[in-house]
Amino acid sequence: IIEVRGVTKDYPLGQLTVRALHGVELCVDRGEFTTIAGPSGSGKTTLLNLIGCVDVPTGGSVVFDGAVTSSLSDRELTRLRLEKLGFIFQSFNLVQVLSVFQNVELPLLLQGGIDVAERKRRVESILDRVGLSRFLRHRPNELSGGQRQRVAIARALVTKPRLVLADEPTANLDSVTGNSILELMKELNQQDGTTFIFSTHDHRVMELASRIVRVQDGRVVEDGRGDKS
Amino acid sequence: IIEVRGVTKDYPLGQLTVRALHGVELCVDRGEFTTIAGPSGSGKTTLLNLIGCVDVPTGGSVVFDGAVTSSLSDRELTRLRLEKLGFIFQSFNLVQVLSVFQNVELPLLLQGGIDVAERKRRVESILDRVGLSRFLRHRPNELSGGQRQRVAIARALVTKPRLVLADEPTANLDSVTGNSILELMKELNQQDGTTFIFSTHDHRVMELASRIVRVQDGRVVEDGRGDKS
Ligand SMILES: Nc1ncnc2c1ncn2[C@@H]1O[C@H](COP(=O)(O)OP(=O)(O)OP(=O)(O)O)[C@@H](O)[C@H]1O
Ligand SMILES: Nc1ncnc2c1ncn2[C@@H]1O[C@H](COP(=O)(O)OP(=O)(O)OP(=O)(O)O)[C@@H](O)[C@H]1O
Ligand SMILES: [Mg+2]
Ligand SMILES: [Mg+2]
Repeated sequence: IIEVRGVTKDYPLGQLTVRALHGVELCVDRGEFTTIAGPSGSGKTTLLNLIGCVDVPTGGSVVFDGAVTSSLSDRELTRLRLEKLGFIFQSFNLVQVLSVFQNVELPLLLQGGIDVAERKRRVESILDRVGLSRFLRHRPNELSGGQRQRVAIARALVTKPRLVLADEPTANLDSVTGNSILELMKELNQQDGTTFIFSTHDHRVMELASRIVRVQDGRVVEDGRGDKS
Repeated sequence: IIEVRGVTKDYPLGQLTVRALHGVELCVDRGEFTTIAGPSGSGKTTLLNLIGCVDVPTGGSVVFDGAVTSSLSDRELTRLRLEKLGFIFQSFNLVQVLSVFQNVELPLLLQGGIDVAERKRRVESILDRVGLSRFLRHRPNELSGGQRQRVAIARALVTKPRLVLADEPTANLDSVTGNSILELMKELNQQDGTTFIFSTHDHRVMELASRIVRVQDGRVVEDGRGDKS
């Protein structure tokens, strides 16, 4: 489903350039449950942002279902993100003026073609799964850190995407809440064949993964495929 | 150093009220290394915000070094926060238009009475300790999640406060980086007598603590003092 071919990513910094990724090669097949592990500053978010078409590589290419993402039009990229992809951002990126319900409903509205009753059913169902049924009307600034994280998770999963990119999705969650979220994700992986790529420092997430890709200083230093399903 | 006396905290939510804390009683002595543990949404951030004078209780009182904080003037509160207290916020609260160096220098500037050479020495020293010597000129949006967290940590510690409140300070840090930060904090606790109160889900932090206070649904449900130093 994803091929990352010789990708580099440079950020301008005043008169310097910071190279966050150095010639990264990575293939992720449909149905995988892969984690990207590495120290702070090693390039995990940068890599996920490129796979998720939130940013473009400086060099190399990202291929999603056979299409080179940098050659897609804005319209095609938008459709790809809406229909095939769910993204749980490290800083959540919730819309502050919308309620919890409205944040999670938004991708369904943008997709179009789903009536209000079905939208309501799906939004309430996914929010119940992440333990936020009592918070539908809260705005993001009326929630705890872990509650905001779970809204971000619900929003990424409500469209039932083929690929979910999750940037440290359990960082702000206690053990019980985190395990509950991981169960939900493992269920989507096993029953619906949803592909998951996580960035994480959380050993619970690593233990569930069928594969751990280790990055260090912008390079893949280890790519272990093991059978843990 | 801190007494929390029968504190309640209510948040208005439309026509309802959310009670985040119910009659919390807690004393923290000088030099303690205490963690507040609890599930997502249990009231940890709310409690730290009250202790740190970032918010006011609905009922009850917080006493800092013998002074009831809600009876202090704004000027006295500001001095207390600048001179005695360091706060590592869950969402970091960095100033986006300032560089890493400037973010960490800011509390020293606000204190006054420290010359530019001494400020430079102290800022560079603490940033070296948190592994960010090469990022002095970066702005917060040019950093990874864990790098931003470490800037928040450095900013809280640069004034050598008597009390440090840390709201999940290792959530975005990998093991090696997280352990390095915890070592720094333990050192300040043992050598300078700095009091630490952490909110956390991280077992590494809990293991280092001399005391774990468990909260659940806005109540202290367990307050264990053990000798782990
Ligand atoms: N916009 C930017 N401008 C300049 N440098 C950047 C920018 N974004 C990231 N970087 C740098 O690129 C490197 C990789 O960042 P990235 O966010 O991918 O790390 P990460 O592995 O996700 O770290 P963390 O675990 O702390 O979230 C870091 O050294 C960071 O400082
Ligand atoms: N501004 C607010 N308005 C309304 N409710 C709020 C507000 N801030 C917090 N709450 C609610 O108060 C409760 C406690 O929130 P708090 O942020 O203290 O939890 P926490 O223990 O820090 O959780 P986490 O581990 O997820 O960060 C939560 O149920 C939250 O939804
Ligand atoms: Mg990151
Ligand atoms: Mg919190």
